[in-house]
Amino acid sequence: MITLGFCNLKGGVGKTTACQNIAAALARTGRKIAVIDMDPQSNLSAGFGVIPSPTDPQVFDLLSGGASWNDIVRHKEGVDIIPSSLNLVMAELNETGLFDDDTVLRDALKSISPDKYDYVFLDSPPQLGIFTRNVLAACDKIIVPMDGGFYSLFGLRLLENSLSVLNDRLDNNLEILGILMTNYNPRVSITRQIFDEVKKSFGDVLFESYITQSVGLIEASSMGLSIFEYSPKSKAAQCYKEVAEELIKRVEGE
Amino acid sequence: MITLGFCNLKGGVGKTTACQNIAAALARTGRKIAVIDMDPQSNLSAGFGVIPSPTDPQVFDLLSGGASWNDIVRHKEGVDIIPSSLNLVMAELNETGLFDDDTVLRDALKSISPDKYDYVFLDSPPQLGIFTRNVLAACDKIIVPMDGGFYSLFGLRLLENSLSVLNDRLDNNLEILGILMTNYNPRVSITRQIFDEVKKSFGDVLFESYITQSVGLIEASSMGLSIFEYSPKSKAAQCYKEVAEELIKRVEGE
Ligand SMILES: Nc1ncnc2c1ncn2[C@@H]1O[C@H](COP(=O)(O)OP(=O)(O)OP(=O)(O)O)[C@@H](O)[C@H]1O
Ligand SMILES: Nc1ncnc2c1ncn2[C@@H]1O[C@H](COP(=O)(O)OP(=O)(O)OP(=O)(O)O)[C@@H](O)[C@H]1O
Ligand SMILES: [Mg+2]
Ligand SMILES: [Mg+2]
Repeated sequence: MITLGFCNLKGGVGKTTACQNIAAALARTGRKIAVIDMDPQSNLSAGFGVIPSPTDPQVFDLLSGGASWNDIVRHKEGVDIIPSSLNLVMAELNETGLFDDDTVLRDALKSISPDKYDYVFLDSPPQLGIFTRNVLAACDKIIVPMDGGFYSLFGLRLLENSLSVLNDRLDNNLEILGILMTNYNPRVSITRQIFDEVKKSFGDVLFESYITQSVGLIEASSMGLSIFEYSPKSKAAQCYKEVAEELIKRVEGE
Repeated sequence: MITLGFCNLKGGVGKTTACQNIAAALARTGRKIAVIDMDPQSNLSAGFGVIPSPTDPQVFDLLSGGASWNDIVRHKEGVDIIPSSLNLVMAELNETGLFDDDTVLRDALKSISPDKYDYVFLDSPPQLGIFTRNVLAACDKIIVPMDGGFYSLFGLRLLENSLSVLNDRLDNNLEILGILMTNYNPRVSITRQIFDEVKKSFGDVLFESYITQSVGLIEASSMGLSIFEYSPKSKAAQCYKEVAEELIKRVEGE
């Protein structure tokens, strides 16, 4: 079982979209995959059509030990989902710090039997708050989604610097397994420059496949579906299928 | 002097881009405008070409009282800028909570003479962390940038719910002055649906003008310039000029 974090401190670069669609692609190969929504804004959960009611258990009950994995988990498109819930943002407002420990997720994951899943994906929020730090402490390697914007380059460099600080502190050697361009238009000069910049500094981990701009990805998420369920013949589905295959090679070998 | 927060809990919806370019537009009308970068990732500062060295004072020195407004402020395109700095993210990693009070920004702003500026803009990070809460406590009204994505609708609704909780707590009546579509393509059906959804619930505050997708906005920020400096004749510059005029009418009356 390998645990991969989907991390970029910059907002809106496609972390959630990549997490959902690579997970769905892996499920279609028969691999056992779970995703954990670590963003109190619960976009990943909504993207899979999972919207817990206020009384349903969700990810923070897992972290607090108030509910077990099996109480919480949902199933969609062959993917196991530990959802988050918008109610948590309200909770966040009403008590500063639902928990203030960076390793609650890591501890919660220890109780999962290692052959239960082949892959566990963690969707991280932007910024370097408690939820992101929990993801970084809990995963084996990270995937960094990037869009073609100038600011997302900052997010990547910041993440890289944060990793070395955290690795010292947690006596860890967390590294970047892959960088994925999630909304890339090679015909646009500035995004090509950003791509080249990433290739120069991180060429060995940049995924060959990239995702081009595709309205289908927005539409799919609004229907609570992955691109494979919504529009399996689309270019975006093909791109995400290729990214999943590249990921499998990196994790499992050729 | 009116203080406006640029807020949306969702990442990457154009908060920073809108804050920079509306500020630059206002400066070009001769109005006195300051922007404060409340995001430790300091995108707004970089967008204006301001990158403080590790020893330069920046926004957190203002908040801690370690430096005065005049020690910190920079000047670009007629806009006064209180910059942030990437070093703060590293600081954030090394001591949990640079400060843990939601009203430090509000207090710091009290020492500004009310006729020093006509407008003060606060650029907020995504999520509902300490920096965002400080922005919400410090501003008179908020502007909510939105992209055409399904998840940014969540961010808007979440913000709306958070506002009512915070208003009770801080005995405040913070409200939404405007919602701006920052990257809107009316020809794309899903984004038009999202636009209609916003219009239905928030029609009275939705700006008439919207910004269409424009590579120039990314290019300008990568050069440390507003769109007016980088490409004054572009459609994007025209759109932001119209938004600024609409804002002026709402704040100052017809
Ligand atoms: N290739 C693409 N083409 C078009 N839209 C896309 C593409 N990839 C992602 N999007 C859209 O871009 C927006 C941002 O993506 P997403 O929410 O996955 O980013 P994120 O990094 O998870 O954001 P946050 O930092 O807020 O968690 C969403 O509305 C999503 O549907
Ligand atoms: N109209 C537009 N056309 C094309 N790109 C745009 C447009 N508006 C903004 N962008 C780009 O979209 C990306 C996200 O915008 P921006 O960083 O301003 O959002 P944000 O809400 O401040 O993000 P964060 O939540 O991370 O602070 C940036 O790369 C920006 O240059
Ligand atoms: Mg996300
Ligand atoms: Mg921003």
